[in-house]
Amino acid sequence: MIEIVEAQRHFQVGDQIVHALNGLSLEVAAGEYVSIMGPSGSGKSTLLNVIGLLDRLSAGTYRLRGEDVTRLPDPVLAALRRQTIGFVFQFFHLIPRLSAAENIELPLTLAGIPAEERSRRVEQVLTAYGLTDRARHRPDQLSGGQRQRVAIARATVTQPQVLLADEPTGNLDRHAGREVMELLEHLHRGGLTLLLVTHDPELAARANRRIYLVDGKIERDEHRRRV
Amino acid sequence: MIEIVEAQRHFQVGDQIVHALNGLSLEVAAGEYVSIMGPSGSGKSTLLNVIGLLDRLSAGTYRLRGEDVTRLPDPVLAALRRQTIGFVFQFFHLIPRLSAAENIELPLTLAGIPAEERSRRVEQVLTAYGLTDRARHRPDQLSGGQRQRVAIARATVTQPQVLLADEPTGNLDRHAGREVMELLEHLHRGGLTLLLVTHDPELAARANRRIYLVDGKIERDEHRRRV
Ligand SMILES: Nc1ncnc2c1ncn2[C@@H]1O[C@H](COP(=O)(O)OP(=O)(O)OP(=O)(O)O)[C@@H](O)[C@H]1O
Ligand SMILES: Nc1ncnc2c1ncn2[C@@H]1O[C@H](COP(=O)(O)OP(=O)(O)OP(=O)(O)O)[C@@H](O)[C@H]1O
Ligand SMILES: [Mg+2]
Ligand SMILES: [Mg+2]
Repeated sequence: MIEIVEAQRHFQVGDQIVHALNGLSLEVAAGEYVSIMGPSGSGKSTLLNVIGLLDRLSAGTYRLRGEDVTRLPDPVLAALRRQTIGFVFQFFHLIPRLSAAENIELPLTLAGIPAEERSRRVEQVLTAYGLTDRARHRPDQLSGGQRQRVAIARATVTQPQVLLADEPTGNLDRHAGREVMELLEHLHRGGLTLLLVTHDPELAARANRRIYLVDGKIERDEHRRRV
Repeated sequence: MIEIVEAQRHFQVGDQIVHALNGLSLEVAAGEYVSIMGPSGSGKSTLLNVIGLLDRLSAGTYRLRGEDVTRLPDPVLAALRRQTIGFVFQFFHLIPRLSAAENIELPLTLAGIPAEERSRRVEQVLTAYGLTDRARHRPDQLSGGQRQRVAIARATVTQPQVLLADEPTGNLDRHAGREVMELLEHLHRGGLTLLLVTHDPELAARANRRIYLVDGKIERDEHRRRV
């Protein structure tokens, strides 16, 4: 599903070069459930952005479902991303002028889903994430955890093949965080490939496979043993 | 230091009224170390914003150091806030066009601190929070946890009397989170009044006093017993 070989991604700030990804190789099969941990600044968001076709590598290769996407033109990447990937951003990136429900509906509209089906799906995720009585609120009228849940609802409503979640419970209390994880794991059991960046070791432990990043490389890659 | 009596804060969205604070009373003495937990949407950020003079009550009273501040005019509140309070926002509110160092320096400039002293203090917090080689980066060139640390550095660099921190470790790995807590607790031992909103029960347990919010009210208020 996801195959990254010798990835490099550097950024330049003034005369300083930051090697955010520094020789990272990773294979993820369809349907896997992977958690990604590592120190602040170790490259987790950068890795997720590359996988999610939101950023390009400086060097190395990225194959998505067998197709080399490393140097595809932007419009092609955008179309591929919309069809395949759901992304929960570390800082949500909700559209300020749209309500929670409109934010969630937007990717469905862009995908050409008809109005009745859109409406059904939006209702369903609003209920699932406990947002029904916040549907009309704009992001600035929501609490931090409510915004986070809107971001997660938006990422899952298109029924993507791959879900990339960058710290999806960072602003949620223990109870809401667990509810979110159960919803995502339910989708995973239905076939979703799930990659989750988290700083919470208890959450990371729920995945079948745990990856640790340090300084833009994979330091450790643990698979849970089946008994 | 902080005295809130029968606080009400409601918001109106269309014809819906949200009671974010709903009869909340709280007293915090100078030098206390208090953690605040509660479900997503229970009113924690709203409470912190009211205490931090960033928001006003709809009803009830707020006394800060014995002075009734409930209905002070905006410019007076702003001056009082700058002199007394450091605020770490749940979503940082860094200034996009300024570098990390400039963001941290800004409150010192507004306070009329001379250039040499500003420069010394900025250097000191950059080092303390592990940001020295990110000083020139703008917020969009920083990782989530690096931005969070810039927000904390900015809130502490003015040496405030009260620090209000809204989930200050939500984007930090365990190690960086612990380092931040040690720095804040060091300031507390020096006399700082410290109020910390967190979803992490282990962090909340470090405080001398633990408050639990539910539906805009204080449900529980536990003081650690001295042995
Ligand atoms: N646009 C950019 N320009 C310059 N440097 C960048 C840029 N984006 C990220 N970086 C740097 O690249 C490194 C990796 O960033 P990244 O956001 O991937 O870290 P992270 O592992 O997600 O950290 P966190 O846990 O704090 O969110 C960081 O040191 C960061 O300063
Ligand atoms: N500007 C606003 N307009 C309307 N409703 C608001 C506004 N700000 C907050 N609210 C509502 O008030 C309630 C309390 O919000 P608050 O941000 O204080 O919650 P919180 O406890 O900080 O939650 P979280 O843990 O998710 O950050 C929420 O239900 C939220 O939807
Ligand atoms: Mg990140
Ligand atoms: Mg909040």
